[in-house]
Amino acid sequence: KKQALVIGLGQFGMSVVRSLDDLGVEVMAVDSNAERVRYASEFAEEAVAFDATDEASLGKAGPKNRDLCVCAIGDEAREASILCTALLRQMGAARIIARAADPLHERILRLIGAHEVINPERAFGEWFATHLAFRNVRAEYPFGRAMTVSEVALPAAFVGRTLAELALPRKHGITIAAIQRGEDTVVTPRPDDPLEEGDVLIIVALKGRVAKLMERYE
Amino acid sequence: KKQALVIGLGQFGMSVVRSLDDLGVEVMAVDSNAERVRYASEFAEEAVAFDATDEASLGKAGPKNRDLCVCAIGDEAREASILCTALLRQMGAARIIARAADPLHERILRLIGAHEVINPERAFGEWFATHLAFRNVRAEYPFGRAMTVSEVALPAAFVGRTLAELALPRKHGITIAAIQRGEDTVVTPRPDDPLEEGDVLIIVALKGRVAKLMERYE
Ligand SMILES: Nc1ncnc2c1ncn2[C@@H]1O[C@H](COP(=O)(O)OP(=O)(O)OP(=O)(O)O)[C@@H](O)[C@H]1O
Ligand SMILES: Nc1ncnc2c1ncn2[C@@H]1O[C@H](COP(=O)(O)OP(=O)(O)OP(=O)(O)O)[C@@H](O)[C@H]1O
Repeated sequence: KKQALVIGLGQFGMSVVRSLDDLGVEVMAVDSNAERVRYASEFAEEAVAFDATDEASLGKAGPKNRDLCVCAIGDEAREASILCTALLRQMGAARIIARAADPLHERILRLIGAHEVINPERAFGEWFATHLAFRNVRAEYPFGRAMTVSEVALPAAFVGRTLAELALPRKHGITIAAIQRGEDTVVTPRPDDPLEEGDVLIIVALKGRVAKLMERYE
Repeated sequence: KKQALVIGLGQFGMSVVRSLDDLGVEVMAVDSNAERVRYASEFAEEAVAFDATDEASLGKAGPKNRDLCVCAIGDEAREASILCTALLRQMGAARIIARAADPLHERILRLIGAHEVINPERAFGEWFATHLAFRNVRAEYPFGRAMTVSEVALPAAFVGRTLAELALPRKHGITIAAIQRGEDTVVTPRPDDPLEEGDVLIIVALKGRVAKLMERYE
């Protein structure tokens, strides 16, 4: 069973604890705030309140023996996040994921040894924007080098048309990976099936192609 | 051209401003912090510093004429976020997206009229967890009702095998939407093509299926 150490139980850290627990990972949840630790104890194998910049206490949590250490301390305690990350590296943690509050903080975290650095607010804002710009785009996320996968409500102009007629890959550079129709998910849509009102398309495409499509057909 | 009003230029709000600008949306960026407003002026059509709970100033920004209003004020000013959202609703904004700092804040924002409420940190933590639990899962995001789309490095056991042999839909309940091979993205993988080391699979599946697959083949 995998073991994770998660430090910092704000919205991001707590959500990581809960989700890792759901995935069968054994989690030790840490925060200097005892109330947040108490809340986490429902989902974490162990939940302990201590200052994660205190070397003795952090050492007892055995970072070296964890498959994964997450420093989820946020923008209200940047020095703590930097010091905690540095200590985890010093203690031989094999995989340290650190949260950055901005690009400068990110540079520092990488320099002092975080293996992965993330900025949840910034990433979410980028992904969320296509949905904001085009209401029919329910969600869009980045994949691979320059791809996106999008969930798109069928444009009115496509109702009753077939995939063969629409020639989406050739004409628009997009591929339909799946169609959600009512309760069902059709994972290999047939070329001669007419698309139906209410269909939701799961589209794989190069970055920006779906936005272009929506500009034309929204 | 679509018009957006974005209030609150922290990491999330600023990222929304930049991304909307990239998508060709006209943005007015607002923050009480003049320095953040100055930074946003590079990406926003208009960038103005004022207190978004001041009814007169907010009224001048014309929420009613915007396709979209985003209240991106964070957890450090919850009352401001609530008041600003309420004012936008009162002024007839057609589509208000409000950011919540926790579930209680979310309930309040919905009650006072936000059309959509989001919690970026919490959502990111949920999505990020599968990547944390299984290193071969580079990314996984939710789609539709209970689907996920995942980016997965090919498990060693599948190298040299063909999709026909592996019978992934039948045996594991997953569908390969695309394969990234080197620089290329193969969007309709052929059933008799052997999979190659280094391949990255884009997988469509019901929630939890990819995690099950990784438990078996990681
Ligand atoms: N030295 C420390 N040791 C342990 N926990 C800490 C330390 N410093 C801060 N924390 C905890 O990290 C958590 C998250 O940090 P912070 O409050 O900066 O971000 P947040 O904005 O509340 O988080 P989120 O955006 O995820 O909701 C808090 O619960 C805080 O108590
Ligand atoms: N009344 C207000 N009017 C306008 N802007 C405001 C008001 N109150 C707060 N803000 C701005 O909202 C922005 C984001 O809010 P806050 O500082 O609470 O969150 P944050 O944690 O910095 O944001 P993020 O997590 O997105 O980085 C800040 O730039 C702040 O100046």
